[in-house]
Amino acid sequence: KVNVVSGVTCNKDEVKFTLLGVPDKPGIASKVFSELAEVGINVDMIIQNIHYNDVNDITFTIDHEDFEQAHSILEELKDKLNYRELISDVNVAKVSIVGAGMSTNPGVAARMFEALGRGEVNIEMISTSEIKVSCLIEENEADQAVEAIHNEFELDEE
Amino acid sequence: KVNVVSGVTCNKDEVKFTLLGVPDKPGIASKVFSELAEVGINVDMIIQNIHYNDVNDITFTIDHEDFEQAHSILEELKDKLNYRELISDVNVAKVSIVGAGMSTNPGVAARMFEALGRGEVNIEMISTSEIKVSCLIEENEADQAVEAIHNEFELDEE
Ligand SMILES: C[C@@H](O)[C@H](N)C(=O)O
Ligand SMILES: C[C@@H](O)[C@H](N)C(=O)O
Repeated sequence: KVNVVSGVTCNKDEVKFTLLGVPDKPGIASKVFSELAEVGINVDMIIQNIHYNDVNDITFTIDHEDFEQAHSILEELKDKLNYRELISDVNVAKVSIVGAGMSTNPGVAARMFEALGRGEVNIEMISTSEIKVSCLIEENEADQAVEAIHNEFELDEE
Repeated sequence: KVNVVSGVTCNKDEVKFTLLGVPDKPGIASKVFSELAEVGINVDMIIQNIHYNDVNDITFTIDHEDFEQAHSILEELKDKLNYRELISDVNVAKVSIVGAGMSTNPGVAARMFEALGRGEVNIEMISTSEIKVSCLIEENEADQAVEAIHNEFELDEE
């Protein structure tokens, strides 16, 4: 049978940063990511949700090998960007389901979230595209997350 | 020349909902999206960023034709989910750049954000994948956003 989800991926080598309380006005996001690009740091996920008052939070993930360099760049940007606080997290894993049929199939993301819920895995962050649903979770919950998702979508059957 | 960005897309027919202050514990995200899937509502973007205390905010976009039905479902879920407030926004547009080369090219997202910043377009939300960077902006800024991005990536040249 054709499975709407073709696979599960899990990346434990990512680390995440969140800039808390950046001014919510044009030109801020560009500053953050231009600085990282300038030194060749590859950014994987970028997540920004709803703003509160006139500030917002920007989260992004990079490979753990770029952690130190990214950290010092972001610290140096504090006054220029005028953000409230920098948070970093190395104990994070990105778990994703991938599939061609997802965008026209309501409920695929819901099933992934259900699998994680059944596995008692807390979903820290969510980001999606037409062919991928990604959740950031605690690294030490990654194995049980992958197993739960495999079971939900019967991905190990041949 | 090979352009790392192959195109810009703009969707003005989406509407967004944000559930503010949902409990940040396993099983919550699954409830939200299972209910929507049950009535066949297709969800496009799902965005969840960093939590505060023990709650988080979940944003998602759907086609405007599903607005009324989604709205009433979400309102009915208030007690069951125990969220603080439901926000809806019909004046939103999703602007995206698409490209195969983006994940290994630091700075592509930065250039999109720079283009928006130069166009004085405020980036309300951000969600990315390896082949797509999507920004939610005000619908009435969509045309200037698309134009700025076209100029940045020289997308109209043949
Ligand atoms: C917060 C940040 O995304 C800001 N709104 C910008 O447009 O750059
Ligand atoms: C907020 C929501 O994502 C919750 N953390 C869950 O796992 O369902």
